[in-house]
Amino acid sequence: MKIAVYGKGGIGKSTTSCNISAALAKRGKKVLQIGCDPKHDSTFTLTGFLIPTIIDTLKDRDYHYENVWPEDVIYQGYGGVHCVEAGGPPAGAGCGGYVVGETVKLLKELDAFDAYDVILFDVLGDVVCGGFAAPLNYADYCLIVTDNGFDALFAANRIAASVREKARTHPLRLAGLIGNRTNKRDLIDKYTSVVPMPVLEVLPLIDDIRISRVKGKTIFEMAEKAPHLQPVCDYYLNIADQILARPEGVVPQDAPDRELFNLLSDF
Amino acid sequence: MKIAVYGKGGIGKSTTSCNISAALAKRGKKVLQIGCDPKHDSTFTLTGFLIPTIIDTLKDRDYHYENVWPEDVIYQGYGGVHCVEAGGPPAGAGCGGYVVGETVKLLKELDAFDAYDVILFDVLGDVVCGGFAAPLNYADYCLIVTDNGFDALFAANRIAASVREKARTHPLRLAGLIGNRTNKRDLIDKYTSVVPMPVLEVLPLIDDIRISRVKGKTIFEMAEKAPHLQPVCDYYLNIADQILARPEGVVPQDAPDRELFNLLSDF
Ligand SMILES: Nc1ncnc2c1ncn2[C@@H]1O[C@H](COP(=O)(O)OP(=O)(O)O)[C@@H](O)[C@H]1O
Ligand SMILES: Nc1ncnc2c1ncn2[C@@H]1O[C@H](COP(=O)(O)OP(=O)(O)O)[C@@H](O)[C@H]1O
Ligand code: SF4
Ligand SMILES: [Mg+2]
Ligand SMILES: [Mg+2]
Repeated sequence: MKIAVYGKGGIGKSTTSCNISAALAKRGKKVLQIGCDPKHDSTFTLTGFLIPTIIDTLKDRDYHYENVWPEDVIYQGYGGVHCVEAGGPPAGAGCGGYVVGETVKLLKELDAFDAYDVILFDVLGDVVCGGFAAPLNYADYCLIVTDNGFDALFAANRIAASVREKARTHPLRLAGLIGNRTNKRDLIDKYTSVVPMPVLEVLPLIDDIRISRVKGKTIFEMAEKAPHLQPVCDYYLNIADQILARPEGVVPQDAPDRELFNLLSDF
Repeated sequence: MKIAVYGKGGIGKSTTSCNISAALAKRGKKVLQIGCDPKHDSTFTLTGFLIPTIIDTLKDRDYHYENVWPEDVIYQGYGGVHCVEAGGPPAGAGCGGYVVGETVKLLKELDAFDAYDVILFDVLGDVVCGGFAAPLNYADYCLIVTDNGFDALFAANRIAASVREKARTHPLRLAGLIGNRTNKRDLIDKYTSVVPMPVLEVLPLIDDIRISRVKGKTIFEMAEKAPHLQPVCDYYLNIADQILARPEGVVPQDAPDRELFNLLSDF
């Protein structure tokens, strides 16, 4: 099964992805997480450090795939989760789509692309152009991380539109929304009333989550020494369980931008 | 003179751009503002409503440029500032670069591209790939809007790297940083100690600015009935005056990502 986690930059995609990967590992699954954000810090809390990107490694070897071994690009993280960072297009040139394409190509060469129970793509969702939509070509499900604000929901709607576009030619479905860092959900509910989709979980702002990232650990690793954090782990286990149940998912309806501005913005 | 304003999504690029455009108009300049964000709400506080995008208009006319008139795509805003929204690539397909390219092509056909004292591009800066770097091909100066946080400064560094790349083949310079919605500037100063560049202004979070956007007005229009807002206008007049003085600008130095993580992140 392949999952693509999308959301606006800084919304908590990587924090959420690492904890979902750790939760899937707790459920006995062999997981590979692939970071697809130019910030290339997706897998930081799984490995505890910034791993080299695929693009950097390929450049070092003059793009000779035959000189790249799995251990050069795939790193072991917490709970046995394997980690890869695609990296971003060189600033001011190149294309996000090319980077994702090269990453998948290399993983296939290394016979790694189909060796996992779950592959999770962590993808920047500010600009869902042809390039950054590339991971959707490989995904069974898309998950969208959002808060309760206009900008993140506007980005969520563009991501949903990309899923609708790709679902015409791929077996892709939207598994739903994950609310993050918010106690309120009135705008999330307004949005899903216009574009129906499941809301898998809503996580409030939890300082322990922020601290776990500073320490370079998932919340699961933190909970080993601080059992009171188990309820925080449960948010992510709940998400993992819903995905492992292979939900129907949706092909999202179209909500034109103007409708979204009227519905959600304070203009 | 052509300026490109970049920054992470939601950082305040459009609010800052509209107020700079209004300030330039106060200095007697004929200004055109071009929004290059898929959110296409760049010029909202200048016009008071969401204007149709170039891409939507071209699509309506089957891409027959000869059937498009200036008044179909160029709208009058506050202070005589002219407004255009490029729009974004269709979700899940297309490219940001194509949209910017089509916009500039159409404005040239309409003899509009060189009819202004100042053209200001308001561009999303989360992913500065070849596509979203396209406005830099036309710009004399780039301005970067940031807050005092890691994510916005990481985006700022990629934007700076794009300026360095483009400055090799174009007469482009980085005019500097604009701090926004922040009372602190310790991380901004740390960043500029490693990558020297001018800091044109630092604006705190000012509730009147937030309100002006809700009302669909620039701070300049608000100040006509509420003179106590003049000090807020002065921030933008100060930025406009620095740009009109045709500063030297810089070709930013290279700061590798790892250095930025060590310097600015709490990892
Ligand atoms: N539920 C949460 N509660 C508190 N902090 C959070 C939560 N989720 C994410 N964060 C914090 O938000 C910041 C951005 O998260 P990150 O995962 O890097 O975002 P993204 O990958 O979308 O850019 C990090 O500092 C992280 O610790
Ligand atoms: N200095 C400021 N003080 C208070 N609010 C601000 C300030 N600058 C921008 N804002 C608010 O921040 C939000 C995002 O601004 P916007 O200009 O739309 O960002 P962007 O164009 O970068 O996506 C808006 O609600 C705006 O009113
Ligand atoms: S397709 Fe997207 S990532 Fe690729 S160059 Fe265009 S805007 Fe950039
Ligand atoms: Mg991330
Ligand atoms: Mg904007």
